[in-house]
Amino acid sequence: MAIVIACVNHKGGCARTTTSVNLASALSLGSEKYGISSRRVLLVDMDPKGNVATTFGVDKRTVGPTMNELFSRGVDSSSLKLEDCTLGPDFLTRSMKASWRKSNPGKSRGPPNHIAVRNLWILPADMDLSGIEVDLATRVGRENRLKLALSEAMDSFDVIIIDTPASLGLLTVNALCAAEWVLIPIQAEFYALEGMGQLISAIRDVQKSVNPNLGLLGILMTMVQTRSKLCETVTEQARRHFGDRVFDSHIPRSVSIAESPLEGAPIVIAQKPNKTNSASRSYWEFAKEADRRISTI
Amino acid sequence: MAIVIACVNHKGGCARTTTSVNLASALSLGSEKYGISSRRVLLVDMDPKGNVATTFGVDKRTVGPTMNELFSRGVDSSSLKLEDCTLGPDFLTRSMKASWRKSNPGKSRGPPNHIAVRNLWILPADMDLSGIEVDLATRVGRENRLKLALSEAMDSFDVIIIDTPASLGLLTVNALCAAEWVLIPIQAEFYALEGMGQLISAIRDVQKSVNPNLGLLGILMTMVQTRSKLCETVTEQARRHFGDRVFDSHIPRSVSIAESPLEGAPIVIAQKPNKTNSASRSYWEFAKEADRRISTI
Ligand SMILES: Nc1ncnc2c1ncn2[C@@H]1O[C@H](COP(=O)(O)OP(=O)(O)OP(=O)(O)O)[C@@H](O)[C@H]1O
Ligand SMILES: Nc1ncnc2c1ncn2[C@@H]1O[C@H](COP(=O)(O)OP(=O)(O)OP(=O)(O)O)[C@@H](O)[C@H]1O
Ligand SMILES: [Mg+2]
Ligand SMILES: [Mg+2]
Repeated sequence: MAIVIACVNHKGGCARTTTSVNLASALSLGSEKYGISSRRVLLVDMDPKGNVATTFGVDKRTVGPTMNELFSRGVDSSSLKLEDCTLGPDFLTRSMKASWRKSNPGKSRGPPNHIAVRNLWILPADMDLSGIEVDLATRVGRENRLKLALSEAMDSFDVIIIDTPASLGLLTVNALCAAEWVLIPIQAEFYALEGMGQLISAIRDVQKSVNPNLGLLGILMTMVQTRSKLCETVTEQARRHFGDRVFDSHIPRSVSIAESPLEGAPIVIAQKPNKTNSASRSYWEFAKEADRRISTI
Repeated sequence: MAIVIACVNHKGGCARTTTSVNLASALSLGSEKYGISSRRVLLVDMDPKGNVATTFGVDKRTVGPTMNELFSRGVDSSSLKLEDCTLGPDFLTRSMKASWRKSNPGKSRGPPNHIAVRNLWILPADMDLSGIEVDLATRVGRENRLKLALSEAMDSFDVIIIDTPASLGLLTVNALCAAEWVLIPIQAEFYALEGMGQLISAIRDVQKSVNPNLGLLGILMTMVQTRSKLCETVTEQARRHFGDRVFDSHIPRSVSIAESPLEGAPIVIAQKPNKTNSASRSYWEFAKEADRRISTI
């Protein structure tokens, strides 16, 4: 049975996508150095913007059916299977290398070997998903569409990670109903605190009404600027609110994280986690902590 | 007749709220230095997170009815009037000064005189707005609810600015239907380009179906880091796509912009736009350009 993690926070731009793609990549690759065993990972995009696929250089025009069809018509009445909508590691590796070539036109040597994935599958999204959200509003069982669509995947993957849009609407509620764990990235800035209260009460509503098994995997502080007083204040308040649910590791604000999709890959793949690459190290250290929390369950 | 501007971009965290509150504040205060005449401004929050009110130190628990009621029941069947849901300049100034005192507990002198607004009214939002979005999905005329709710305001304000959530759902579509101008803030980063294509086609849909008068006021590059190659590339592509619709002024990434809500005010109020305060200057220069574009219409 797959472990399902939804990456949720309705505050925009807090690094939900960056965190989802890096955690998925790290868990699928595994690492001797960080003691992470490689797992079969499915990364599901529930955000109509579809930024997950773009991170791996996928040109969405070249992609077949997305999960919209499964989600809107339901598994029973659709002829599509989950694997028809999934992009596998070979396709992803090809897109990454093509994206690397586009960003490095002058280089005679091809893309480095490490620009690749294995054990990672992606369910991409597209803008039609936001139309489906409106259609589903009046349907019976509207919160459980994603859970039903993913039931096939529960036996063929070890971990399923779901990226969500910046909202607490039906798409995010579907992710919370399909998941057993919630991962909350927080950008330590002024509006973050107001959002935390709203987010926690929305999660409580889902736990009470549709998914009593939903637990809090943890809170990850992202884009942290150590010398900023605002950042310090918000991080302190998060630790006061959530105690040890806040991950020890945090992610620093770093240009190389923002630029890594240009190389066709998330930072844990684009950069080796050695002494000089603190950005890659920070996401690997977070993946190690998350892996520990998942394994001890 | 008020000029109505919707601040829209479905990419999260691109500074829609920061831009809306600063433009509204600058146009309501006016400035001899920048040649901006003071106008009566209504700032409408269509984002359930309700960050507009928080920027001015408003504690949402102390606020009466929000516009949710007007929006969901419609102007005809609700006993509420628009002014019952509006927070005026005196209330806002009191909240700002209280917020300033909270951030500066040790200071014996009270909040400085400039921590205040005049000519600015706010229609706050709260989380119930996202429930209403789902309810409205099947109602007739669902796209024009906001336009109807604001009809009373068209004669009593000079400018109406609408902040929107990070989505192209019904709340944002309502803002696009009520507006005659769209202002698009763009954070010059990797995912911005994919979003631009999606945003333009959504605006085109609204122009074709429900609001043919909708025009593009302009594109504002936000959180610009001049030494970043990624930022340069995205800004160049925005100028190639949109030509002179991209404002000449841009907003630099600046800690003082992120921290100004702690002082209970947007940056154009918290900081004088003198030589050393480039952050405040950048939003005043943008307000001047926007004011020119509005006035020449
Ligand atoms: N640690 C970091 N340092 C610097 N930039 C970062 C970092 N993490 C993410 N970013 C950048 O910040 C922006 C927002 O991140 P991302 O898109 O992952 O957030 P999100 O929460 O998924 O946003 P949305 O609300 O649009 O879905 C992106 O341009 C990303 O490249
Ligand atoms: N020029 C800037 N420099 C530094 N930080 C900024 C700047 N503009 C905005 N910010 C900060 O970036 C974050 C995102 O800005 P803001 O909340 O205004 O964006 P938004 O598009 O309204 O986000 P959301 O998608 O959550 O509605 C906030 O913490 C804000 O304080
Ligand atoms: Mg995202
Ligand atoms: Mg906002």
